[in-house]
Amino acid sequence: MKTFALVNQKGGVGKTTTALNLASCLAATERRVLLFDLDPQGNATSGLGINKNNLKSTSYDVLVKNQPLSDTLLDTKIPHLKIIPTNTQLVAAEIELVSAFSREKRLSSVLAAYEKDFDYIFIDCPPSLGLLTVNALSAAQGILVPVQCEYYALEGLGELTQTIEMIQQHLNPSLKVAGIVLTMFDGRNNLSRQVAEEVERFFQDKVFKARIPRNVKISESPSHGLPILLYDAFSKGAENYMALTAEFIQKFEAQ
Amino acid sequence: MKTFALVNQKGGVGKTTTALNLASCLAATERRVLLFDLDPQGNATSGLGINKNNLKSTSYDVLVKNQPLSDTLLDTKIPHLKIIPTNTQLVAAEIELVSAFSREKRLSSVLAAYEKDFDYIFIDCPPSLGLLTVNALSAAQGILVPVQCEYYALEGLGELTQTIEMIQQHLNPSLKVAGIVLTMFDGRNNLSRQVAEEVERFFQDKVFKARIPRNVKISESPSHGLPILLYDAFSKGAENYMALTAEFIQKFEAQ
Ligand SMILES: Nc1ncnc2c1ncn2[C@@H]1O[C@H](COP(=O)(O)OP(=O)(O)OP(=O)(O)O)[C@@H](O)[C@H]1O
Ligand SMILES: Nc1ncnc2c1ncn2[C@@H]1O[C@H](COP(=O)(O)OP(=O)(O)OP(=O)(O)O)[C@@H](O)[C@H]1O
Ligand SMILES: [Mg+2]
Ligand SMILES: [Mg+2]
Repeated sequence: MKTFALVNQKGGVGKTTTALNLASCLAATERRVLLFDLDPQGNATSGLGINKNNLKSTSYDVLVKNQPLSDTLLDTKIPHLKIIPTNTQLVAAEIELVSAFSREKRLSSVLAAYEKDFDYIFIDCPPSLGLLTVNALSAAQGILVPVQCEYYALEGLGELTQTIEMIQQHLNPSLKVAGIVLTMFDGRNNLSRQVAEEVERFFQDKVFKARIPRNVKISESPSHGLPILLYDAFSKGAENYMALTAEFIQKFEAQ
Repeated sequence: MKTFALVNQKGGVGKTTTALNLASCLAATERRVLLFDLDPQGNATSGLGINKNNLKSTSYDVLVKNQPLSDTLLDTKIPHLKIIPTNTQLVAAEIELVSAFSREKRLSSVLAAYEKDFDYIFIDCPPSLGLLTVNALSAAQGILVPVQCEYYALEGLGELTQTIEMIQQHLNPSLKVAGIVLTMFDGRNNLSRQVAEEVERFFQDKVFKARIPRNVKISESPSHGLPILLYDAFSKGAENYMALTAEFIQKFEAQ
């Protein structure tokens, strides 16, 4: 598995935070990583300190205008981590692609040509199951689902599973649920523990053992345009994402 | 102003929590309130303890199949609070409405006939600016924007303002930004205070003085199907939403 989509239609569960920090930690081990920002909010782009207002080309241009990936690719402050940035221009993609030829597979044909240049590709998705997310699910081999340990987080998992099955049947038979990341976990809180147990019952061994509890340094780091590893390497937040990265490598490279 | 839409395309900022708790507190003062769930996740529906799996009719039927509101309306555990429930069936609405006649104004024509039966109507929206949210913005007189006091929350406000201006020009000239609610505010955290100050500079007197700090009882209450007022009336969370409700009444009824 090389290309992973961060997907969950529930909002604010840690998709961007997990995509950005997992990608950065892997790049820190000198693996070549691409972060593809497919959310019109552009949080992954600004979370890495890139100014969204003067981009010469964005993921919109790649997806809709067939701009070569290499013209849009940007370096980040982290060696070995590159990004396809985006901004609100991408909002137009969902509308413009509706009547386009092979609208669900645009991203997969783009990425296929570049997979050899990277060890990992992470696609950050918006909080919906629309055409942008469908493109990501068609292009990816694995899905990473951040699940916030709160009540509403459980509600959407059934719908997400249905969407994944539909994609597997019609667009991307090799797509698998690669892993579930429990975010904002609080061991002292009954409900948080109950949600974690429920998710483990539902997804079993697909749930990463490394959980990501709430950590103020994690929420501060994007305001400095840095991943947690560079913002505060000694924080609990950095420790948790490094543990997740180690488990990720174990799981997907050990074979 | 009678009809309010809870809108912010950033996910997980407290749209549902604010819609549900503001509506419940107003109903507790014997004002007749309708909560309209327009998010396919159906969190407002389940947050009030309603089983989403055996609904005979949902907001999908009202919006797309012209089902009368009165056939879909359900009572809640709170007297004077009614809900138009929903579930994932609503996902189909965005696709089916794309080519429908007057697709942006479906909700406004539905609600116009029922406004006289309620003192307030709150529409909970999904974390996107697609056709469902556009319907809510076309139907509402006021927009309530929950803004989470975190870095990424500031990013989307510019795009949201642009969308509102577009709706005001083409679909709903009387639409106004009714108020900004600062959620998950943490007075001890520098970044949280900076975000709050930035939002107050941008939106000035539109920002409610009552802020809603993070409170574990608020996040637990939906798992009991209860608004905070019924789950734990003596909690800080209930106090904060009651303060917000008092300010809301002052602002929109004092004239
Ligand atoms: N472990 C954590 N500890 C503290 N804060 C966190 C943590 N993970 C994420 N956050 C914060 O919570 C908020 C939501 O996270 P994030 O934006 O990554 O979620 P998302 O799923 O990408 O949201 P959206 O649905 O809008 O795309 C952000 O402000 C982020 O900084
Ligand atoms: N003041 C608060 N204190 C603690 N938890 C809160 C508070 N407000 C909301 N939450 C919790 O944070 C999460 C996000 O809130 P909520 O679901 O209301 O946001 P939303 O904007 O409606 O999300 P979405 O974008 O997915 O519709 C939920 O789990 C909710 O219970
Ligand atoms: Mg995100
Ligand atoms: Mg919601």
